[in-house]
Amino acid sequence: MTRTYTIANQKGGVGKTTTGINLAAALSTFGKRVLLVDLDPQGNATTGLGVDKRTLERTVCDLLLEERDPGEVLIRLPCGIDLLPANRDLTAAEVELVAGAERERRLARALERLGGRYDHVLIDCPPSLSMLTVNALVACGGVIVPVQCEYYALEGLADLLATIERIARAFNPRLAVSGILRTMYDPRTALSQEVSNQLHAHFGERVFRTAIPRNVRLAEAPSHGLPVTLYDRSSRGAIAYLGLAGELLRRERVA
Amino acid sequence: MTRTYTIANQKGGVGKTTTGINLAAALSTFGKRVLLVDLDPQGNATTGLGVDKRTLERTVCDLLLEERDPGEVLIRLPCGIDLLPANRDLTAAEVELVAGAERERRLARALERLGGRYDHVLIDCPPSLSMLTVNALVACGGVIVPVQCEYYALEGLADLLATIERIARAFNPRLAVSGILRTMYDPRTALSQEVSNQLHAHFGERVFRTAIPRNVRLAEAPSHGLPVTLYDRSSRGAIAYLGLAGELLRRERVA
Ligand SMILES: Nc1ncnc2c1ncn2[C@@H]1O[C@H](COP(=O)(O)OP(=O)(O)OP(=O)(O)O)[C@@H](O)[C@H]1O
Ligand SMILES: Nc1ncnc2c1ncn2[C@@H]1O[C@H](COP(=O)(O)OP(=O)(O)OP(=O)(O)O)[C@@H](O)[C@H]1O
Ligand SMILES: [Mg+2]
Ligand SMILES: [Mg+2]
Repeated sequence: MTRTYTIANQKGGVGKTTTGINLAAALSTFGKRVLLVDLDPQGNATTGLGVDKRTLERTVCDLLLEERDPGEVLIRLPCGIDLLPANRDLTAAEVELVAGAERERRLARALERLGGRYDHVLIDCPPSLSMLTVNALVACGGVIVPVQCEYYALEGLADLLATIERIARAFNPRLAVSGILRTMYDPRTALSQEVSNQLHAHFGERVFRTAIPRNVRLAEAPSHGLPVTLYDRSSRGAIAYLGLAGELLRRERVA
Repeated sequence: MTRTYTIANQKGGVGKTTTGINLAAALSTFGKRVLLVDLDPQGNATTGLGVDKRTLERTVCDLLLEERDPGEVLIRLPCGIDLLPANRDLTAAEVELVAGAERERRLARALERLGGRYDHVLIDCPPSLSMLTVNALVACGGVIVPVQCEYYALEGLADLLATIERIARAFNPRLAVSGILRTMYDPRTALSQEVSNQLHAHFGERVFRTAIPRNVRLAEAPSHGLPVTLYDRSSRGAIAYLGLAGELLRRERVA
């Protein structure tokens, strides 16, 4: 049984890509077979894992526009996870998806061809509620929402939840919010604590107990092309993402 | 002579809105008449200045879809700047602009109706290179590019510069990069210094001397609906944005 999660939030810079890369790597240290899908034309997950975007012959864009086998596109990475890479071409897919047939289900159909090859699939989204994010929401079973504990973060959540409800009703009845993840959390500031309290008030148990602290090792790791679990396993960032992986697996067992 | 600047970077969370609000407020403390245009469907510049998005009868979306007078949409704020507000409706404009007539020039035409009423117009953009950002690039004379001094920040710059070149050739010959602004700059980390050195190597004089430090007062100010120059005028964030306003005015004098 493959569990597929979309990592989404249209607010920019909240830690979507950092969560995708490091949660994927943390799950693989627990022995899970993991695929990370980069669905952002910025291709940050791709370069953050050391892949040169300019040398790619095939990307996830090919899967959205043609009936190609994902096996031809995916890359096995030395860190133990597989990646469906992205580059600027994905912008072309966004334009094409505005009007194409079955435009919401392209990614879902492509991932179905992988069968049960993976235990976990994580999909990193761009900072918008565009057709790319819609494709991710149709293809997955749950949404992990990184939220930076600052003022603007709460603002966009209502729009995101409304979009998730809409997609669940129209295309994907199993879709639900798997968890709200506090990122760049600094318990010393009143702002972080205030936002955290509001998240608990609105979302209760759906807020992950694990909060990701602000930790410079998380920002340094992508310049070495490594997840933080390999770049600096003893760092607070690595420990937090390993904790998140453990919490996610526990939640899956009781679900 | 009105000077119009677009604040753009498709990388999310780099400080576009924070720069728009606080540079606008800082310019107004120098006695300039300033208009801030919120061109992001998230409407962060609108709520960050204390405006309730749900009560708005007219927004910038109306200016993009009809030939309306911007005077009917703008809001005079107690902090001394004027605002063209935005809310979720702007997403509808994005869809309409994909195919409409004169779709790149809608904002330019609307702002022309303001004549010389302002000394400075600043346009806050969403984290994407969509038709909204294209409209801003066609309507302005210069682009201010906030860059967070971290790894992913450099990656997107090449795409942004290519888009600016393309718009300058096709629609707006006066368009140029006015300056690269280092944001959330922490000179104690090797990562910040490394990225800063690369920016100077690539952009030389176009990098603003003023760097905006990471300062929690900048993140707190929007929850009070105030620019940082009014929320905490003695903070490092307020001093930095006042310094940036001074530097921009000096550059305008010699240009
Ligand atoms: N917990 C953390 N501590 C310190 N830095 C972090 C943390 N999480 C993310 N970062 C850094 O903050 C920046 C933003 O994170 P990231 O790029 O992962 O966000 P995103 O939501 O994917 O952005 P976008 O909206 O552009 O896709 C990056 O430079 C990243 O390295
Ligand atoms: N210099 C700074 N010091 C501390 N916090 C900052 C600074 N600049 C911005 N912030 C905070 O970082 C977050 C991201 O900034 P902001 O929302 O302005 O970026 P943005 O580029 O407009 O994001 P988006 O891509 O979503 O539009 C906000 O919570 C903001 O309050
Ligand atoms: Mg990202
Ligand atoms: Mg913004």
